[in-house]
Amino acid sequence: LKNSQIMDNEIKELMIPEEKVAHVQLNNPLDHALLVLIKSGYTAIPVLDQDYKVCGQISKAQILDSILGIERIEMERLHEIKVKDVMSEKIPRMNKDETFGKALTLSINHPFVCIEDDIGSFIGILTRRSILALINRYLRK
Amino acid sequence: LKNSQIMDNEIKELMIPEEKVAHVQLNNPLDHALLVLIKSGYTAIPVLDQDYKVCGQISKAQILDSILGIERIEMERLHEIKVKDVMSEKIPRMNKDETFGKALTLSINHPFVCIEDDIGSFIGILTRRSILALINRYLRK
Ligand SMILES: Nc1ncnc2c1ncn2[C@@H]1O[C@@H]2COP(=O)(O)O[C@H]3[C@@H](O)[C@H](n4cnc5c(N)ncnc54)O[C@@H]3COP(=O)(O)O[C@H]2[C@H]1O
Ligand SMILES: Nc1ncnc2c1ncn2[C@@H]1O[C@@H]2COP(=O)(O)O[C@H]3[C@@H](O)[C@H](n4cnc5c(N)ncnc54)O[C@@H]3COP(=O)(O)O[C@H]2[C@H]1O
Repeated sequence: LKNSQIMDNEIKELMIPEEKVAHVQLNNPLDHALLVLIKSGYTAIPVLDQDYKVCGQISKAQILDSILGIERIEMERLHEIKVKDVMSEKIPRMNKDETFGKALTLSINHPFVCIEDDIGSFIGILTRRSILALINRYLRK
Repeated sequence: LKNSQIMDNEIKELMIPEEKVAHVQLNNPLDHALLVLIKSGYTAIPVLDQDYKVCGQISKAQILDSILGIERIEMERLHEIKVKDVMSEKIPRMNKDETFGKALTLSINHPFVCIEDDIGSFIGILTRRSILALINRYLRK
């Protein structure tokens, strides 16, 4: 890469660490997931299993689509359906030691990328916001 | 700006033109707005007035928050409430002849920026996706 200087940035310093990432678990019921999404205010959040491995992501749209009946939204079904029945398994992930260049490429089609450690455990997310803020600082130097 | 080459990109060539942008009008009822949001699949879309000026943006979350009752989502109220009662007036906008550098700075905190012509009429949106794709091509030259 021509501009290798920007590409040497450490992913770990740019990411939002896992303790600050709103997330849900595979077996959570949808009413819990919808509450987390509404309270956190985010469009979509990561889904983890009990070993803290990334399994997918879930959005408000997916939850509402799953209970949209003909006449009304069937809220009572939210407690019967699980996150794993509705989520999308498609979620970009990369290792913390990979390059910023890879994170930039993944961010073109995804609002956030999940960051994993060497055993594949979830350690944080890298958002488009933090990537754009870094590029903006770099281009204005 | 150091890297002026990238900054000379024409906003008009990067933006999604207005005819391809899902949007609603100030006086549309919320059931129409929710339908446009669900069908288009987007989190938030621009709100225009009848002179095609940008007034704000509306999201699925804002619509659902406005009809969230104690026990259930009160769908029947969607037809009584208008887009202008619920939307956010905060939406970044810029003129088509301004710089890519300004678009990049605005995109740090906003998923899309509205582009206006010289009389302030809406002509399209510039998304984070298209900004990141351009930067990715540029950094890999
Ligand atoms: N509470 C808040 N305060 C200020 N600005 C806010 C905000 N919530 C959202 N935004 C702005 O809206 C953008 C899109 O958020 P969205 O929830 O659709 O999409 C988000 C969300 O799905 C996810 N995300 C971000 N932070 C998260 C967190 N702490 N936990 C879980 N998911 C997160 O990553 C996506 C991209 O986030 P990014 O920061 O690049 O971009 C954010 C940010 O610029
Ligand atoms: N139908 C689809 N096909 C493929 N990928 C899709 C998609 N819908 C969404 N995405 C992906 O998800 C990102 C976030 O979409 P979101 O709807 O939250 O947030 C969107 C949406 O609020 C708005 N937007 C984008 N295109 C629009 C359009 N044609 N009309 C109205 N609003 C649009 O601009 C925000 C940022 O869009 P951006 O393209 O940067 O980023 C998009 C894109 O990378």
